[in-house]
Amino acid sequence: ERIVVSGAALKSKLARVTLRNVPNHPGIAARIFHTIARHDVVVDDIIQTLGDGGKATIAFTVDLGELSDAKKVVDEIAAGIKCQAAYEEKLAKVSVVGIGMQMHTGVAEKMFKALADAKVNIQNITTSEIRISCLIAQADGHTALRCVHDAFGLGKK
Amino acid sequence: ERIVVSGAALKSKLARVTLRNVPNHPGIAARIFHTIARHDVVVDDIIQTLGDGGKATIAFTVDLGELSDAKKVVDEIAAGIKCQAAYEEKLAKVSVVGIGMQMHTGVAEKMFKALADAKVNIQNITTSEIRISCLIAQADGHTALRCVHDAFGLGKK
Ligand SMILES: C[C@@H](O)[C@H](N)C(=O)O
Ligand SMILES: C[C@@H](O)[C@H](N)C(=O)O
Repeated sequence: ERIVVSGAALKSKLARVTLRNVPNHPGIAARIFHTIARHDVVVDDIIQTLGDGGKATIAFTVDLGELSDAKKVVDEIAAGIKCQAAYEEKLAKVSVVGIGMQMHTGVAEKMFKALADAKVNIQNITTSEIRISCLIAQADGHTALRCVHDAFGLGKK
Repeated sequence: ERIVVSGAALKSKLARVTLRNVPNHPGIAARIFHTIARHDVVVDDIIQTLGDGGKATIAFTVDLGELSDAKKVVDEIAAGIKCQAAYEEKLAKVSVVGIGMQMHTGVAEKMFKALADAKVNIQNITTSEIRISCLIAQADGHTALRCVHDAFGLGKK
């Protein structure tokens, strides 16, 4: 039950690809990411939610430098599976890293509150047991890292 | 650049809460998860994507046993922030764990392909550098774990 937030990190110069109205049946995610991998585009995080219309939204991040390659591949994929593709640049990912974080919803709310108090808008969220990552505007990156450091008493570096 | 998939895991008896058309401005995520934490509901993973209408979709998982408590809290939150809430039971999370997985989109596509070949539908995806998790129907849990074990040569246990 003990949770320790051991650090915070910022990854800048990210771009996001969002596929919307993705058909929600087996094989689609495999096809999308197989094609992307075949074109040597390196994917950072992948997030998928389901819409109420039975379709899926799949978002993933890439380094900004890979976006133009990713666009070529993804536009073709989107046409093939008949879904929409949208692209966003100038993003950053701020993360809180710890141990046993899922035992405590308190860590997520504390991180979200720190960002909210700094008026940093959270665009995407992805979590694991040891990490909570929020995708935000790149311009908010350093503010976000500082606020999260302060909120968790992580000290200056 | 070396990636090692070191294991696979299955977590069953999960339920999912999906909030749709969530207002996308600072403070909303903090409010949602603060309220949830205050009611002692333990949240497993959190996923957020953005819709094309400028609203957000936030999905999170809880142990099945917490769903009825979560529903009371979330219905009230949804009414307060004017968004929709949907609930899903009988879910499971299959994960692949490794080191340096983000260096290789190949791990994600291999996992998704293993699930696709077994006709297991992927409902949600969340990743970190060391973990890829897919939320699936609980009935598919054991099949999914076996297929992922086989795909990555993880051996019997
Ligand atoms: C949307 C996509 O993830 C689909 N459900 C699949 O299993 O491949
Ligand atoms: C939707 C929610 O994440 C909102 N963008 C916030 O920052 O709180």
